[in-house]
Amino acid sequence: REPRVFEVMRRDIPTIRSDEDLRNTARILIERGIDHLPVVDDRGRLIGIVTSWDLARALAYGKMRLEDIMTRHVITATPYEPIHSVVAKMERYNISGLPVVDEENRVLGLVTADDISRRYVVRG
Amino acid sequence: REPRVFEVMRRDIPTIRSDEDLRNTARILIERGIDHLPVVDDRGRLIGIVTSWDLARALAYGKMRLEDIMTRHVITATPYEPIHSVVAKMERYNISGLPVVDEENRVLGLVTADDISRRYVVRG
Ligand SMILES: C[S@@+](CC[C@H](N)C(=O)[O-])C[C@H]1O[C@@H](n2cnc3c(N)ncnc32)[C@H](O)[C@@H]1O
Ligand SMILES: C[S@@+](CC[C@H](N)C(=O)[O-])C[C@H]1O[C@@H](n2cnc3c(N)ncnc32)[C@H](O)[C@@H]1O
Repeated sequence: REPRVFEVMRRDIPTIRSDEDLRNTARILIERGIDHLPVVDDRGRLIGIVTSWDLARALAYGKMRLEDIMTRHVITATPYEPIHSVVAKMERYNISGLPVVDEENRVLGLVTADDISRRYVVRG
Repeated sequence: REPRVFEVMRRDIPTIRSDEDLRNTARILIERGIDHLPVVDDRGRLIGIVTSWDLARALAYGKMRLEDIMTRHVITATPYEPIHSVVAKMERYNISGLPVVDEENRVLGLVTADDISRRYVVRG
């Protein structure tokens, strides 16, 4: 039986608003040791994503605002989605993590290539 | 039969020297769409690693030189190492990628959680 997203995902992930300061955004990623931050509106709905790669882009091209570097068209997953469908999306879009959302686009958690590789490979 | 590192790793990865400019380092990651860059000495031996996460750290804390943010104690893999051993290292150190090295610490490639998750999960 193939696991589904809800069996692999992480639930306690921080989210930010789109007017968050760039330096604070970087600090949240560093303090939590993570690479992905979903961006939500004032009702908690997903409106974008920013990763450590986007912050590297800010450094590379001198961008100063979160709105200049965040990705607005977010590839997401749903809790009952099979893992193979998530991996196909990661491969297709060259991404390492997908926010998990409910029917109203509220963020429930995050599923990453790290979580999937740890789940599939039985440690010797 | 469990795959080994050489069956999953990527071989064409860029490397940089430790005196590389921070902005150029970020540009290489962005232009190649990758997250990890091994740092090598003038004989091609591995002396460190820098990831998009480290560049986010430079942004968060105002660091300006590669030597201030690169990690010097690098967790590596070898070509015939079984994948479960690599995943155990990723979990233990909370890292997403390992340079693959030969007996003289020369960089042969890189193995990431992305590569492993794509290999293990048969796409539906
Ligand atoms: C092409 S990927 C390559 C680097 C890295 N593997 C990663 O996932 O960020 C980097 C870009 O993908 C975007 N990205 C990451 N996860 C995403 C997702 N779930 N949906 C849409 N874009 C995403 C980031 O905002 C960034 O601009
Ligand atoms: C704790 S991880 C968390 C973020 C992300 N998962 C990653 O792999 O970069 C970030 C830190 O791990 C370091 N790192 C990444 N890969 C490494 C490796 N193979 N060996 C040693 N340190 C590594 C980076 O230099 C960075 O300082």
